[in-house]
Amino acid sequence: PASFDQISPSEFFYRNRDLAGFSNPTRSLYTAVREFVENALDACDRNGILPSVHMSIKAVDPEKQDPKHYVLTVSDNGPGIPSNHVPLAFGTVLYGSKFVLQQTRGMFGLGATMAILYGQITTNKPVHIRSSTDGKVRDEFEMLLDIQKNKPVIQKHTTSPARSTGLRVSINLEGDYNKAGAKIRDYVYKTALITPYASISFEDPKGKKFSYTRIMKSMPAPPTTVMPHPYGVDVETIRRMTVESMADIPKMDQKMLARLKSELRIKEKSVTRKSILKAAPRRWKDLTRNVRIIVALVHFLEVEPDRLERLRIDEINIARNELTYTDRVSSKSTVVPLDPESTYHKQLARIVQGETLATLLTKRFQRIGAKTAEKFSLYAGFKPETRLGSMSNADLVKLSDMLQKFTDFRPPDPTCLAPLGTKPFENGIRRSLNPDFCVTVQRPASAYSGFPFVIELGLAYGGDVPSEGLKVYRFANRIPLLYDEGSDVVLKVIGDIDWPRYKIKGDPPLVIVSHICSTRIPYKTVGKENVADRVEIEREIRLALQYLLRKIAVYMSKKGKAESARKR
Amino acid sequence: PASFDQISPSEFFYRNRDLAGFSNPTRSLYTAVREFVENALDACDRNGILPSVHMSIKAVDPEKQDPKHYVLTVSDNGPGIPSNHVPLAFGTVLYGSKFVLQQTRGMFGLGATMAILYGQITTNKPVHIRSSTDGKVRDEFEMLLDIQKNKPVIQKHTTSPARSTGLRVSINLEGDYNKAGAKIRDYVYKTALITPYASISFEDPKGKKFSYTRIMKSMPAPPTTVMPHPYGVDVETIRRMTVESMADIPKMDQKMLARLKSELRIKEKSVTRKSILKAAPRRWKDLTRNVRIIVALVHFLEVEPDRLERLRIDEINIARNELTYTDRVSSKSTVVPLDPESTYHKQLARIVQGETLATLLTKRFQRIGAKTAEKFSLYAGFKPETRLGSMSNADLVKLSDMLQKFTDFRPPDPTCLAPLGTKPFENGIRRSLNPDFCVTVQRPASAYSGFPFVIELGLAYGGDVPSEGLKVYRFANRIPLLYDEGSDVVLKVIGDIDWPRYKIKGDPPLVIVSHICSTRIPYKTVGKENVADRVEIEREIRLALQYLLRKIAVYMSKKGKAESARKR
Ligand SMILES: Nc1ncnc2c1ncn2[C@@H]1O[C@H](COP(=O)(O)OP(=O)(O)OP(=O)(O)O)[C@@H](O)[C@H]1O
Ligand SMILES: Nc1ncnc2c1ncn2[C@@H]1O[C@H](COP(=O)(O)OP(=O)(O)OP(=O)(O)O)[C@@H](O)[C@H]1O
Ligand SMILES: [Mg+2]
Ligand SMILES: [Mg+2]
Repeated sequence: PASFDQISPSEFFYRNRDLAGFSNPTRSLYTAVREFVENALDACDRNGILPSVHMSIKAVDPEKQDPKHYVLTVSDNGPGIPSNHVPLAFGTVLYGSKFVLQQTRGMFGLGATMAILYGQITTNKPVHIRSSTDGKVRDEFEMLLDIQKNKPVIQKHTTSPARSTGLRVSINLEGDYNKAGAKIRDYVYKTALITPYASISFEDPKGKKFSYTRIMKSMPAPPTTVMPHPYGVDVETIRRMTVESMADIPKMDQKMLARLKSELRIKEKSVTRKSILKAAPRRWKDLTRNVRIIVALVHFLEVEPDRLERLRIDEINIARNELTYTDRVSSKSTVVPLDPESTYHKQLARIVQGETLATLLTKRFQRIGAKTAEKFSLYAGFKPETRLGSMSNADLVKLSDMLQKFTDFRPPDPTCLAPLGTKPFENGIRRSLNPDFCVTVQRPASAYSGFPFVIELGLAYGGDVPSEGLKVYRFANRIPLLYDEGSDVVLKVIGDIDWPRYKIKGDPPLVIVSHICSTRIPYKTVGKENVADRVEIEREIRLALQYLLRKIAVYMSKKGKAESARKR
Repeated sequence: PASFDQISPSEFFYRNRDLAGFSNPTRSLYTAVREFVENALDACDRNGILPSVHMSIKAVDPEKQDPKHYVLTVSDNGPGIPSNHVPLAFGTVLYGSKFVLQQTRGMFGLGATMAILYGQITTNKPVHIRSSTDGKVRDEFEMLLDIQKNKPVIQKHTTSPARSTGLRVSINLEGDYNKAGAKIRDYVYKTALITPYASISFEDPKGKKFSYTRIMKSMPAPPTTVMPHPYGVDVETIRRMTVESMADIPKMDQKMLARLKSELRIKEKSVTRKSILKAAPRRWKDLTRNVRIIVALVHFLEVEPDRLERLRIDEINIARNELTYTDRVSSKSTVVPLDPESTYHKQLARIVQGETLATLLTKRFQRIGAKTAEKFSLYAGFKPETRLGSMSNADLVKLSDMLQKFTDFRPPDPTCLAPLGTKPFENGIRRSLNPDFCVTVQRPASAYSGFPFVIELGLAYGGDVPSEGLKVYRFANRIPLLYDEGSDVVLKVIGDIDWPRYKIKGDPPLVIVSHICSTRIPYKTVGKENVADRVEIEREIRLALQYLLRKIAVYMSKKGKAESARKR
């Protein structure tokens, strides 16, 4: 009979590390570089710090042939990581701070840990991490990974004085700089292009330094975190929102008693059931939600408020009008009837049945106002005041479907996106390529499946651009994508171009630079190398490209006229 | 400051379900079909059962427009799943029986769970599973997934009589049969082509039946599980083998006492320290390893064997020649010296220091005999009798590197592979395509990174093959690959062909069928749609293709001569 096993996510990605970009020493060295550099830039971006990132690759034994062991070190001037989070951030797969709806480079919670994992399985050496969050004290960790258990194994943890905030991570890994070098230098060069406000330097195994100083002294506005958009929703999301919207039974502790006293204006020293139920009706309008719930519980359970502390409410069944509670001290369970006519019945209903549909729409989604919430409820066939907790499964599914179909929702909020902006984008391209002709465009924001995105596209021609035919520089959320262009949406769109129509033939000195920004890039692989051809994204890239090509057609025809004039 | 989170693997694949092939209702319906069908075929293959797989897709409300809710049901005559494993097999991601080194369709432990997850988040309905492992009793489960916790939530579990073994799984999911139908029918057709010993039937939403009866009445030999090959090894693997090779302290229980008595030929009723140490020397050669360890412990600890039952050995420190043990009853810890001159010292050394390098090589790897083990040890600079537990970190890394570099290991054992075989492969192609000309080839087995693989390639021309130009049917481990052919290794090789050289021009009625079999297919994505261009795999496909093309060149030139003869 078959023998079953469960493996941890780190074990899964250890066995299938090709999926994450760690297929061989050449590719792995590249992927490790990018994972650490992208983390550094994300951290600086998030905290509005102009990034200074330094990266070095040194051979452990320069005499040997590739592939061989290298030490890869990346350090930044970012906010660092608090010492209690360092081991998990780097020692656990699927642990991170980027699981929120925001435009960031990272999104999976595994990049750095995978690089460390690869280093460990090829060299058996621990990772060295230095982190300072206050610029005064620096924590230094030496750790290994327990790959089977997905947790860090701290070998050393010391502290020492620091002079600035930031993080420095250093791993030993088997790499092939001979083969990966060109791609790594290209990655650094392109990162500088798309991040003109960052200073990046790289020291290669021979000690040669490549340095890109920032050409922008101000940070672009950092991306914001957004609420989900209705078009991105499924039944699981609705179900979770419903669960979250149900109030917990308030904890009946000293703090709560004090609040009862003050809100109900109870003068007596001790708070009794009698005094609560006497004061509640006239103070009702000003009571907070939790106090109202306590009043209702005291009323129905017929207990003194201090006894509530030892009770645990097990179930409030609105359908059967029953409440079940257990005395933690005596372990005895009691069922009390709930009179649906009682003034306090509504409080308990609120606990179980969660917020109304109208509240859900306006509070848990982006850009839905009260009017739209009402209009949608009508369209979907629900009353706006329907309690989520009282909706059946079929209702939740219908709600989820209707959210996708209703066409009057405002489009996703694009202010959460952080494109470079046409001027910085153009400056970055000009610095890197020094072309004769350069034009950039930023499309209006759009959305796919409820995720906002914006396309920036640039075109560079002539000047120092080599005449080797069209090259495509792809970027997503300020990350250069250097592999697998064959299955990327940008190449798909470019493949459809009719070049002669734009007066471009032969092997022109031409570079197209694409930058997709989104709260969620639809990567095809965990290794983040190519972007899926979502219909909306394809369309926006096409429109941007057509605009740029019309611009270069004008330039080429003027250029052509000027040349024929010169010849005459 | 950043707010950190850990997510479960099911949460990860819920958020990133595009990676697993669940990007939209069209693709998801297709992926759900294939995940269940591939599971059914794997289960039958493994148990030598001629597979009969039935699949149906029914619209919940046929009047509605696509995309809409469907019920997908797949049932098989396989071995079923034991009822204690059903909830985890289908309700937990990264849980399965295919984490071993064997040629199977499945490999990730998540396919079925992802299909169920997708069904749940689009319809909120539980999955229905029926399983019988004995053909007499059938377990029926209704379950939902707790996606955040990665565990099943059983809503119902009943048993009823069964008439045969097998599994039946049924989910509700949002799909688009209008768009996915052609791909799904193609998938079934191609599965029949590559699995000629399986009977497969499919009933579509309109009630139309597609049925493929097996054309082979005998099973191909089932694939075997193999030990790893040295070329596939890294330091983590070596480290784990080292840990496994260290003996546990044998459990000192009644069973052990009985074994002591019988192996040491102790005649007395009770087994005493005195009688053990008296009998041990003359029976030494025939004692099993665990008995020898007990003898050594009894000697050093100077305790009666029945007292060993209450002792817990905490540490055996060979370097300091000390053993620490705790009496579980009195909780008292004692340190005893270990005389390194003692005859029994070696037994305790074996516990801590693991097996020898020679034993590791011959016992834990495939195809390494004693001679090769010795030759390798010499090459690597280790004594064959070196204890693994005594090797330093640097030694383990060196061992791992040397295992990759040593060229005298026998190539990976290909008997663990289960290609179709040229005759069944050709019959499958002929039945499906009915060509005028058909030729197949099976390359000798090869290996990449220590994983054995074998290429089967076939070519079909003319007859009922449509004249629409070259089509490529890709298969891996008997799975049809229908998406993303642009980044697949097979298309890369085909892209290099110089067609006129083989007398083929225009849009020929030509199909190339490729089948890669391996203990580990290097898929580029979790959705198993394309295969990475590993150098060794690319080479074997190229050689196979060149062989077939030479064959068709001969056919085309004969055909050309016959046609010119007819014209004259
Ligand atoms: N240089 C850094 N400075 C500050 N925080 C960092 C740095 N590097 C990593 N982190 C923190 O460690 C977490 C884990 O990093 P990791 O690269 O493994 O995952 P991620 O960046 O969240 O996602 P991805 O797998 O897509 O890269 C990050 O979410 C971030 O909070
Ligand atoms: N029809 C079936 N008959 C018998 N066992 C099955 C069947 N379907 C699934 N299983 C068992 O359930 C396990 C989990 O299946 P699942 O598809 O999630 O993962 P997998 O097949 O191991 O890997 P993959 O994700 O690559 O498909 C399998 O490993 C297998 O043991
Ligand atoms: Mg990261
Ligand atoms: Mg499977």
